[in-house]
Parts: sequence; structure tokens; C-alpha cells
Amino acid sequence: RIPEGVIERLPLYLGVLIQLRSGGESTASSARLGELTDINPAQIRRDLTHFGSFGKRGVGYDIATLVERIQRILGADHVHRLALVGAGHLGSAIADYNGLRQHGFLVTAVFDNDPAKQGTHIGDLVIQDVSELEDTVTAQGIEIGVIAVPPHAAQDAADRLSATGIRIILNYTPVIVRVPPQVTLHNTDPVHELLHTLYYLSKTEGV
Amino acid sequence: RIPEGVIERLPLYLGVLIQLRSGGESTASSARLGELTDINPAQIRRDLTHFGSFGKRGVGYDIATLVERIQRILGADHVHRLALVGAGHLGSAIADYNGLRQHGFLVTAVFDNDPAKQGTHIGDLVIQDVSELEDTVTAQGIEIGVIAVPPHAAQDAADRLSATGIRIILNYTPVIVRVPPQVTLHNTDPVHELLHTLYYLSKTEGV
Ligand SMILES: NC(=O)c1ccc[n+]([C@@H]2O[C@H](COP(=O)([O-])OP(=O)(O)OC[C@H]3O[C@@H](n4cnc5c(N)ncnc54)[C@H](O)[C@@H]3O)[C@@H](O)[C@H]2O)c1
Ligand SMILES: NC(=O)c1ccc[n+]([C@@H]2O[C@H](COP(=O)([O-])OP(=O)(O)OC[C@H]3O[C@@H](n4cnc5c(N)ncnc54)[C@H](O)[C@@H]3O)[C@@H](O)[C@H]2O)c1
Repeated sequence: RIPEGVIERLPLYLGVLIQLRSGGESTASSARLGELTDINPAQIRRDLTHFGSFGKRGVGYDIATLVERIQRILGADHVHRLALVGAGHLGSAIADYNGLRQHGFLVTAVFDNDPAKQGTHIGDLVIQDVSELEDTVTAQGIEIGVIAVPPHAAQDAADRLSATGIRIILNYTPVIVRVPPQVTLHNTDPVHELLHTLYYLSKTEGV
Repeated sequence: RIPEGVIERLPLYLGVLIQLRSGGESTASSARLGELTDINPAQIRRDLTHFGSFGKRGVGYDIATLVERIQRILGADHVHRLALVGAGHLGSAIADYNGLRQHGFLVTAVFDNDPAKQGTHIGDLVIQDVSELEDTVTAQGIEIGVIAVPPHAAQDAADRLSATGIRIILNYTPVIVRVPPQVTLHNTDPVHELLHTLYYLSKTEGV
């Protein structure tokens, strides 16, 4: 099997490779990949041998082959459906977010408890009432739930999503929500990193 | 000085303590903090002694004191100003985001290159043209830039922010932007974690 550390780094390689591909490049050296990911090129070469990818001396790696291989390993070669709870400012941005789409993550259902929003559209999705969450998740085989409601409603949204049998929840709210043990919770709150950086800058620069 | 590992964990403790405080609690045990942060309670007790905080047996830690101490250590006891570039769906959500405000991070200027948006308001902020970025960052002493523009405009926004002398940039776009060495860049893209979780779930559950 592929070691844990390598799996951690594969999404970084994938992001960079997709960006190089959309820039029209067809090969990439480990040095170039190292520049864009801030990972040591020797580490990259070691990582890629784990799944039989060998660059040609002087030419580098074939980008299309690498993208295809990494996507297959990570399961990003097929579509994963997302249910989005909260159709406000952030929800509208997430429904349309290319960063998810390019890796096969598709928002296929949007829910909101505001009757004025229900029945209207975000892109080509009709906003449904949260009471339809469970039926829709089952009917569409949705694997991931996204929480984009106001902070006071976050725990309720997490409870409703967990009750559908969904296994992964992406929480955009600043509230720490509790989920049952079989659910993997990801918080996207950028504040932790910001506080950490400020501490270091204040020590070195007196920011 | 406080060890690096402890500094990494302090923002987690702070988030939980602020949430407990807003729930009306005044003390918290290391066991309770451990539940909410998924960190071992013995590790929490060790961490908190680094800055002279000792809980009382059977009572726990005083939440107000801990919050105040951690905020002072991290520099979150005073306001840090943010410049937001991009006043679309995501920008509107960020301008109003309580997760930043509660830690003293205030969006104090918003920029957009769409003439139809310039001069209008997001909350009580007037949307300015990007050409005013440098003057505003200097005049207000802004420390952090936030990129919420479409992917194709991300590098340009990063270049303009870096040129102002700003030291921290928070990039919400899925594009890997390059910044000069004195700028600390944070990407909030949730996709890496999602791909990582999917890999593990597919290994154990055949997701
Ligand atoms: N992680 C980040 O970087 C980040 C950035 C900005 C905002 N946020 C957070 O994202 C969340 C959404 O922010 P926003 O600006 O889009 O808010 P918003 O008010 O524009 O949208 C919230 C939507 O949720 C709906 N809603 C409210 N309660 C609901 C419930 N119980 N069930 C279903 N829908 C419900 C509302 O009707 C509204 O449409 C907030 O919690 C905010 O703190 C996070
Ligand atoms: N990290 C995440 O979780 C996440 C989630 C959703 C969206 N996104 C990303 O956030 C970004 C914004 O998404 P959105 O839905 O708000 O888009 P949007 O189109 O609603 O808003 C973009 C805004 O940027 C402005 N703009 C365009 N070019 C500009 C430039 N050169 N300088 C200044 N302003 C400029 C536009 O006029 C518009 O107001 C996108 O890159 C999207 O991929 C990230």
C-alpha cells in the first residue's frame, strides 16, 4: 500500500498538475513541481515511484498520465455528490465553486429553510426545504454534506446531515459542531492559521 | 518561550473557550476541553501550565482568564485589519463573517474592479476600485489581504496585495498563487482534506 505521508501530499501534486495542464504544459520536472508545492523535489521523486511513475531524465513526468493515476488512487476520477445546506452568500459561492468541480465534487442539491428562497434557483439547482434532505441524499447517493448556514443553525444542520447516513461533512461555520463517530468532519475556518502566523510575525517583526 | 506545538494548539483552545463562554459557562475542565478539541486532556493540562494557568481540582479552569491570556499571547487581543479583494458572493460572506470578527480580525476595506459595484456598500464599507488598494492599506495600517476574486484574477490580486507591503495573504481561490518571500500565504481550499478523507473511506468502506 501507499504510505500515509504520500497520500497527504498527493492532493497537492494533483492541484499543481491540473493547473500546469490548464496552462497548456504537457510535462513537468520534479524541480518544477517542487517550486509550486514547496515540497523537496527528491521527496516528490520518491513519492511518485510508489505508484510506478518514473520521469524521463531531462524531460520530466507526463502530466496527463500523472493526473489520471493520482485521481484514480484518490478516487477523484469519478463524481462525488455534495448536499449544500444554506443558500446565502457563501452557499451561492460554493454551489458555483470550480475548485470543487475540477476534482469531481459536484453540488447536486441545495437546501434552505427560508420559504422565500425555496423553489428559486442557484445555477441549475432548485433550492429545496431542509425537510427533503434525507430523501434527496438517499435518492442521489450523496456522500458529502456542506454547512453554510448562520452560526446558530450549524449544529442543527450537522444533526440533520448526520441523520441521512452521510459520511463526510464540510463545516464552513465558525462553530464547533459535534457529529457521530462514523462521520468525518472538516472545518474550513481560516482563523487558526491566521492566529498562528500572526504569533510568529509578532515575534520576529513586532507586527 | 512557548514551544511550537503548544502555539499550534492555542487557537483550537481559544475557539472552544469562546464558544463555551458564549454558551454562558464560566469554568471548563481539561476533560471538557479535550472532548471539544479532540486533544488528550493530559496534553491540555501540560500546555496550559506553559503560561502559568492552573486549573483548580474539581472546578477546572476559569474561562475568562484563559481567553484573555491566550488572546494576549496570540496577539488576538487587539484588532487586525483586513483588506478584501473581490466583492462577489464569497466576498459578501467574508465581510460579514463573525468567525473572523470574534478574534479581532476586521475587514476594514473592500475592493472590486467592477465599476457597477464601486461606490456601493457591503455592510458599512464602501466598495473601492482596486487602484486605491495601496493608499488604503498604508493609511489604515492593514496587515492581512484576502483574495475572493475569480480564479483567473487571483495572481493579479496577489501581486497587487504584495506590492502594498502587506505581510499575510489569505487566498480563497483554488489557484496556486506565487507571492514574494516576505509574504505568508494561506490557502483555504477544502479540497485537499476532502480528497484525503475520501481515500481513507474508500479503503475501509468501499465508498
Ligand atoms: N469559513 C469561512 O471562511 C467563512 C467565510 C464567510 C462566512 N462563513 C460562515 O458561513 C456561514 C454562511 O454565511 P453567509 O454570509 O452565506 O450567510 P447568509 O445569511 O448570507 O446565508 C445563510 C443562509 O442559511 C439559511 N439558513 C438559516 N438557517 C438555516 C437552517 N436551519 N437550515 C437551512 N438553512 C438555513 C438562510 O436562509 C440563508 O439563506 C456563516 O456561518 C458564516 O459565519 C465562513
Ligand atoms: N475556498 C473556498 O471554500 C471557496 C468557496 C467558494 C468559492 N471560492 C472561490 O472564491 C472566489 C470568488 O467566488 P464568488 O462566488 O464570490 O465569485 P463572484 O463572481 O460572485 O465574485 C467575484 C468578484 O470579484 C470581482 N473581480 C473580478 N476580477 C477582479 C479583479 N481583478 N480585481 C478585483 N475584483 C475582481 C468581480 O467583480 C466579483 O464581484 C472564486 O475564485 C471561487 O473559486 C472558494
